Amino acid sequence: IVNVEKICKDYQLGTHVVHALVDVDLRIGTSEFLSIVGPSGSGKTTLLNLIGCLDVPTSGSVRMFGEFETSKLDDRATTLLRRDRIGFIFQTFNLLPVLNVLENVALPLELQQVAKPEIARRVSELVEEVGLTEFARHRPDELSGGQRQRVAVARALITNPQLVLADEPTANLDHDTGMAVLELMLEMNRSHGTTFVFSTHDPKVMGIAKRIVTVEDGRIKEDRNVA
Amino acid sequence: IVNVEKICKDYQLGTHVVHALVDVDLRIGTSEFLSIVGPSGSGKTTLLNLIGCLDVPTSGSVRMFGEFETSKLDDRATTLLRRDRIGFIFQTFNLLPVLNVLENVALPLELQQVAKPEIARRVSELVEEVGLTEFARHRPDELSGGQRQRVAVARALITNPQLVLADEPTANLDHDTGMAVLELMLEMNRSHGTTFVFSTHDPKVMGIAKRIVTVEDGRIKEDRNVA
Ligand SMILES: Nc1ncnc2c1ncn2[C@@H]1O[C@H](COP(=O)(O)OP(=O)(O)OP(=O)(O)O)[C@@H](O)[C@H]1O
Ligand SMILES: Nc1ncnc2c1ncn2[C@@H]1O[C@H](COP(=O)(O)OP(=O)(O)OP(=O)(O)O)[C@@H](O)[C@H]1O
Ligand SMILES: [Mg+2]
Ligand SMILES: [Mg+2]
Repeated sequence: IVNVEKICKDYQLGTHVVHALVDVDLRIGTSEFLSIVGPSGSGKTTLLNLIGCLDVPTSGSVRMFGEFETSKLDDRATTLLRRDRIGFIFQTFNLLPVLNVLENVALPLELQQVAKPEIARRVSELVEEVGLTEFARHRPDELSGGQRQRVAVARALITNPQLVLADEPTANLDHDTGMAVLELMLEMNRSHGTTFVFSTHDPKVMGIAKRIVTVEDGRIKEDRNVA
Repeated sequence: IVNVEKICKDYQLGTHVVHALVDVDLRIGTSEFLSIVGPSGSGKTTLLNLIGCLDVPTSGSVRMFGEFETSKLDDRATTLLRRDRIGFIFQTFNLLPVLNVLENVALPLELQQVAKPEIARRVSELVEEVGLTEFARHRPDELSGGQRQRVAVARALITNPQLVLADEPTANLDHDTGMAVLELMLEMNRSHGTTFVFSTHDPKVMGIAKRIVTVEDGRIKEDRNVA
């Protein structure tokens, strides 16, 4: 469902160019559970942004779901593709500050125009699964760092997307809470065939991944199956 | 240098009250290297904010450096206390988006009106120590998550404060980069007697801490010396 071929991503800063990704090839299928690992600044978030159609490569192609080449899509097509098929957990959460937990998690379903009773049912169930029922009416600034992170997780999963891109989903979570979140994702992978692509430094995530892709200085250094 | 007595912190949300901290006593001296640990939502960030004079308790007292009781200080006194004696690494970084790395790190010294040549020398040295010399002129949105975190670390340490409060300082860092940051802090603790108080889930930090304070549901569950 993800076919990345020979992509390069450069950032121009004045006269100086940062080669964030260099010649990256990657193919990801359905039901995968893979972890992208590598040092700080090695290109993990950049790669996730390209796969998630939040950005386009400087050269090379990103082909999604067998049919969409991201650099050829217009804004409307990209928005629909992301809304309906991809769930994204950002490294910096990006919750809407004026909405509470329930409203932030409901938003993707509102955008898909799902019926209100179904939204209410699905949202309260997922908020329960990430342990935030007690805080359902808090807004992001009334939550701890780890609580905000869990809202971001719930929001990414609520639409039951085919592909979930999770950038450091456990960075602010204690061991037990992190494991609970990973169990939830593993269960969606088993029962729905959802593909999960993590960018992480957390050994717990690396421990349950079925495939590990190592990035260093913008290049893929290693790509191995572990289970 | 930190004397916390019987503090409670309540957050009022409409009719419902969150008891974020309940009856917390804590004494911290010079040259300490301690880690506050506990589940997500247990009160760690709230405790750091009270120690760092970013907030005042609902009841009880926080006495800093043997002389300042935080709930009795006016804004000006609190600002000076924080500026000159405390360094703070926030869980969400809080860098200034319009300033680059060098400017963000220099800011606390500018506020102390240190001479420009000395600022330049100290800033470039510390930026080197956190491995960001190559990215010195990038702004926060032109940096990776872990790079931004390292800028926040450098900014907290640049004034050589007596007390550093570090909220999840390694959450977005790979193992090696995280260890390098911890080594830097351990060295400041040994050579300057700087007290470090961490809030963390990272086993690496817990591994080098000399004292571990465990928080659960707003209460101190355990407080033990390990080295
Ligand atoms: N402004 C606020 N209004 C209401 N409740 C709040 C507010 N800030 C924090 N809380 C609540 O206080 C409790 C403690 O929050 P705190 O941020 O101290 O937790 P933490 O231990 O740092 O968690 P984490 O490990 O997830 O960062 C949480 O249950 C949180 O929801
Ligand atoms: N908008 C930008 N302009 C310039 N350079 C950028 C920009 N965004 C990222 N970079 C650079 O591209 C490189 C890769 O960044 P990326 O965010 O992908 O790293 P990462 O592997 O996610 O790191 P971390 O583990 O610290 O989150 C970094 O060196 C970063 O400084
Ligand atoms: Mg990143
Ligand atoms: Mg916190």
